[in-house]
Amino acid sequence: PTIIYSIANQKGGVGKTTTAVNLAALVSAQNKRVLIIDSDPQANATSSLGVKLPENGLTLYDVLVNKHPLDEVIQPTYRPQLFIVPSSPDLAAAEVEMVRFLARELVLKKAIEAISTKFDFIFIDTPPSLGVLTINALTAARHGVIIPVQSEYLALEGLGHLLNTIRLIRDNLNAHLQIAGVLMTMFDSRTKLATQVVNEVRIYFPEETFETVVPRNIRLSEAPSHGEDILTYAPNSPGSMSYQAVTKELLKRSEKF
Amino acid sequence: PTIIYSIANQKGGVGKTTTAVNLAALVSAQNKRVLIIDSDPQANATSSLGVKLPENGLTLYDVLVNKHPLDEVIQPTYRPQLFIVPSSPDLAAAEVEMVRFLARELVLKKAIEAISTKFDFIFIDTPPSLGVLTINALTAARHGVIIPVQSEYLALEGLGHLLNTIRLIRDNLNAHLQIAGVLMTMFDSRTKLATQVVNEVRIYFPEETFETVVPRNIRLSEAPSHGEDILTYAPNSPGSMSYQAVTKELLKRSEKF
Ligand SMILES: Nc1ncnc2c1ncn2[C@@H]1O[C@H](COP(=O)(O)OP(=O)(O)OP(=O)(O)O)[C@@H](O)[C@H]1O
Ligand SMILES: Nc1ncnc2c1ncn2[C@@H]1O[C@H](COP(=O)(O)OP(=O)(O)OP(=O)(O)O)[C@@H](O)[C@H]1O
Ligand SMILES: [Mg+2]
Ligand SMILES: [Mg+2]
Repeated sequence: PTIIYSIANQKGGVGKTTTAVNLAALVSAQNKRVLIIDSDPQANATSSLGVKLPENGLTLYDVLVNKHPLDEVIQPTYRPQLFIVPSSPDLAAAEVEMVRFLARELVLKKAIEAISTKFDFIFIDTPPSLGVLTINALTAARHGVIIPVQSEYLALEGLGHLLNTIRLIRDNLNAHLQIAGVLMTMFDSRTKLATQVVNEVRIYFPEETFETVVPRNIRLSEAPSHGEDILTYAPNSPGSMSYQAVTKELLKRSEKF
Repeated sequence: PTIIYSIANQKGGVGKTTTAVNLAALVSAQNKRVLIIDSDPQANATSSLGVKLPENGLTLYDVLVNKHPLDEVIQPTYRPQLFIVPSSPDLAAAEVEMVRFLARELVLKKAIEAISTKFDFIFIDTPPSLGVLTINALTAARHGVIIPVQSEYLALEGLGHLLNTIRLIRDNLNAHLQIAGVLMTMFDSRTKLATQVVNEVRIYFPEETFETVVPRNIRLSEAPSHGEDILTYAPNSPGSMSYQAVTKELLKRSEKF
């Protein structure tokens, strides 16, 4: 079956896009056929992979609002086994336009079910909010949600609210929605607070938290400006090593499906 | 007159709350009477100032959706001249509930006009999106918007979209909406990219970009866990020094009003 993960956390700037892009790229490097869906109007996943939209380019907006088949919107990337459904700022309008749709939370899930091209994995990047776009991604995430948590104090604040939203969606829209993993990101060993935050998250999510902690690493923030994933841009960097380790852990957890 | 600034950028984690909280605190330390309005459902500005909501506590939600007078929702902080309109996760529901309101973009502006307590400055923190809550804050910002920009590549991507939104609001809702300032944040001198981003932003916004660049400084990420602003938590830190310099620049720019 196609394994589908969403990457979500309404806190801004915690590494959702960085995680979605690098997991998708690294899993595709293991000779798996991977699709990344960019459901954020900022379209950071799209630009991080160097994907330029042609003038009349179709994006996820066309799928959600104009019911275009997903097959027609899928684009290749520089990695042979990695494909993308790109986003654009127009997608911000989808939040309002979809308010009156019947079963508006299920639109993305149904669009994914209809694609004819077979993928081994699908990763869905989400915006920093819990609106219609993120709810669609959580409803479509048949195998669960990966939650990046920045190793900083403010990142802990919003976790309770995210868990409530996940529970609501599990009860009403997607019975399979588990927490597939909690990934500590931007860990800075120079501050005690980072270690305290990591320890606290491990207590709350003992099973779900990945062993691997992603350190703060400049190469990860530089890679998007080259339109490359970290394995392509700086394969031996601490950022690359840690995302390779996370990918191993995730593939191991995925074996049960 | 009361000088009203909103702090906005739909990119997540760029330092909006850190800027709103520390500017508000530092301006209040200059013996000005300051109100900070937290319009983000994450309520990070509320917790960064150590403000705990009483069980039946009134928040901005009650003002926007239940038309409570703002006067009744204002709370004190540990700083004698700094007051806050707190937020809570319920505010996320306001985005949907306000869709059918007449003139939904003007609700916050009208609520601020009705407050009897006089303030010298009002700072409005916003969520990482361009939805109804941020539009309300931009419409209420009589003296302009302060845009924090993280000194990283992905931060540049969304600026065009933010400028379009500002232009739309200026044309339709708030003729005074200027860019009061562009603040470069989380500057990391170890990477060339940061300097490139700062230079590029200065080219785009030669007048608006503050001279001061806020460096990445661990004390700024630790202060919220103590419920304190940076001047209280680590007065001599690089983070505190830079926000003091920004405050001086902002007060100078405010003299023209
Ligand atoms: N481990 C890391 N070390 C250093 N920089 C990082 C790391 N992870 C992400 N970054 C950088 O931090 C910024 C925020 O990361 P990213 O954009 O992935 O977060 P996000 O959660 O997707 O943000 P948004 O909420 O806006 O969607 C980006 O500039 C990114 O390049
Ligand atoms: N100059 C800085 N140096 C180091 N850490 C910083 C700096 N500015 C902000 N931070 C930390 O970075 C994280 C993101 O900052 P902040 O929460 O202020 O951003 P934001 O734009 O308000 O995020 P959101 O989009 O979620 O509202 C926080 O943990 C904060 O403490
Ligand atoms: Mg992102
Ligand atoms: Mg914030």
